[in-house]
Amino acid sequence: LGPVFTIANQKGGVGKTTTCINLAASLAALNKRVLIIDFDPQGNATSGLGVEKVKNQRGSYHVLINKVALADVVVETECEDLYLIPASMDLAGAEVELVGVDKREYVLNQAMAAYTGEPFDYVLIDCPPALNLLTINALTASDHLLITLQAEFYALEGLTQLIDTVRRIKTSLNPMLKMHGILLTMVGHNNLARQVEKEVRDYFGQQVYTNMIPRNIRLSEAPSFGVPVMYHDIHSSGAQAYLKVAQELMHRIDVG
Amino acid sequence: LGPVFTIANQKGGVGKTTTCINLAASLAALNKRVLIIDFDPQGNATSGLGVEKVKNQRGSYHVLINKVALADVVVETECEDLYLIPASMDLAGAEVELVGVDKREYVLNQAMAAYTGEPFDYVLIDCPPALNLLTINALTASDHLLITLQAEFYALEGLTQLIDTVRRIKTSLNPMLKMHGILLTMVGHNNLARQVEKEVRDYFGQQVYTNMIPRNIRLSEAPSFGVPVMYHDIHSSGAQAYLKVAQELMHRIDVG
Ligand SMILES: Nc1ncnc2c1ncn2[C@@H]1O[C@H](COP(=O)(O)OP(=O)(O)OP(=O)(O)O)[C@@H](O)[C@H]1O
Ligand SMILES: Nc1ncnc2c1ncn2[C@@H]1O[C@H](COP(=O)(O)OP(=O)(O)OP(=O)(O)O)[C@@H](O)[C@H]1O
Ligand SMILES: [Mg+2]
Ligand SMILES: [Mg+2]
Repeated sequence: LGPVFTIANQKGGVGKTTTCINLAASLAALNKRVLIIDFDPQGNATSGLGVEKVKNQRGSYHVLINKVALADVVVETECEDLYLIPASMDLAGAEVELVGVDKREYVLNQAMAAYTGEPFDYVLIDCPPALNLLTINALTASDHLLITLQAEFYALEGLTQLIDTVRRIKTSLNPMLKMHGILLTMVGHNNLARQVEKEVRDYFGQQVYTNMIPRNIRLSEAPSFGVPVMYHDIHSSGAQAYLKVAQELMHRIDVG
Repeated sequence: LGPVFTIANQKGGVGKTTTCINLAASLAALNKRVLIIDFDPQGNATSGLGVEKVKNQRGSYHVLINKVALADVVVETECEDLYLIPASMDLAGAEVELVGVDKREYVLNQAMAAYTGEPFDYVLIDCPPALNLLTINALTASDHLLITLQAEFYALEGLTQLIDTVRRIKTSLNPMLKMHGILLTMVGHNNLARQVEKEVRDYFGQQVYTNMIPRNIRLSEAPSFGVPVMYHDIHSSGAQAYLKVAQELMHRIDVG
């Protein structure tokens, strides 16, 4: 498995799923083999890729709770070179079901270490809007954290809590975890967005992606067709922005 | 305590906090005494009302875990007739800390039943983006559920899961709980929004509020000043919409 990215932020609705799907699709379009792991009980990454959530579909829940091998639950998507481990509703119960399990934070990490399937160039994990055991499992199994940040007041407020949690995970659970970067999403043309961007760039400097994702209706239309935005409207500002972000990610990984 | 409303939706970023603050402020402007209980560990309702989150501030966590009386943790806000029980970061740990507690779903319900302070005309509870023990405590202590629904594809997808959970809570934990209504939020002028509105009104009929909240930048600016939008820009479409929603809520309660 190539570099593993967790896309997390406990603030809700900040573009985690939209980034996961469209960044992965953009990397796949640049000839990389990409795997998305849907760790959100809402299963938005699963439905946003047009994968049916059927009753007995095995996915991320079964990897966590029934120790099913990752390779056995990978499914294809309509996009070439883009694969998915789907989420299901029973994932909502995983947190409580894992309470008594030994090394419960490492369950995904162990499943990744034991992976025997086809290699992937990148793995992206979509997380629920909480710093719960699902998100902690994702961070403990990852090399990089990508934070999606909506250019709004409440989103900025939650950032310090997120950074504190990541620091704790790095010291106690996963020393390999790097704070990869911050991607500004849903950036409108208004003073608030400019103010948030300035504050974030002043404080986090180079860690903030140069490319930002503009607010673009095509991004919220695409999931209703079950495809990434580039298959819905390749010329849209949203599709173009995610292609640029994919290139910037590859560049950041190369220079290390 | 007057009628208690839970504002919930496990989908993130759908306007729960924005609705809680601005609906409460609008009811207070219509001469009602209103209490907000912030049950979200992010504490956005607390900071959105300009209440400092100081280190040892007692609030909703202490009601749940230390059995502190509700009346002892009510604070004033800058708005007349609007009061708050603040959230704090330790609320994030409440879920795990309550696991061993007997009747853990009823802790808030019992605190409400024991309330001895000044009467309130309305109580609104802001919830985190999850159907976890905090949200379940809120629903078990409430008379009404108000669902805020962003006019987008993913938000619509999560609705059936939310309705199922509420039905289960009504049969097993709180038979008084009524599905009060659905409020459409961040409604833009585009086909997707019109399509979502049509689907929701076709399916839920009268339960959908006639008034909707438009997307309006003033609503996301107001929290950075620590005030409800009516104190930031009373003439904005956002402030006017929440005043209408407050009147519609009072009307719906009157006719029962
Ligand atoms: N740049 C954008 N422009 C317009 N709409 C967007 C953009 N990014 C995301 N959206 C829409 O905003 C909503 C929130 O985005 P999304 O669901 O990806 O956030 P999230 O962080 O994954 O939410 P959650 O916390 O519930 O998991 C969705 O309806 C999505 O379609
Ligand atoms: N009608 C609106 N127009 C424009 N912006 C809005 C509107 N309603 C809410 N917002 C902004 O959208 C973001 C999400 O809203 P809010 O935080 O109230 O949602 P939430 O459901 O409480 O989120 P969470 O799931 O994280 O608790 C906030 O930054 C808020 O300021
Ligand atoms: Mg998501
Ligand atoms: Mg909120």
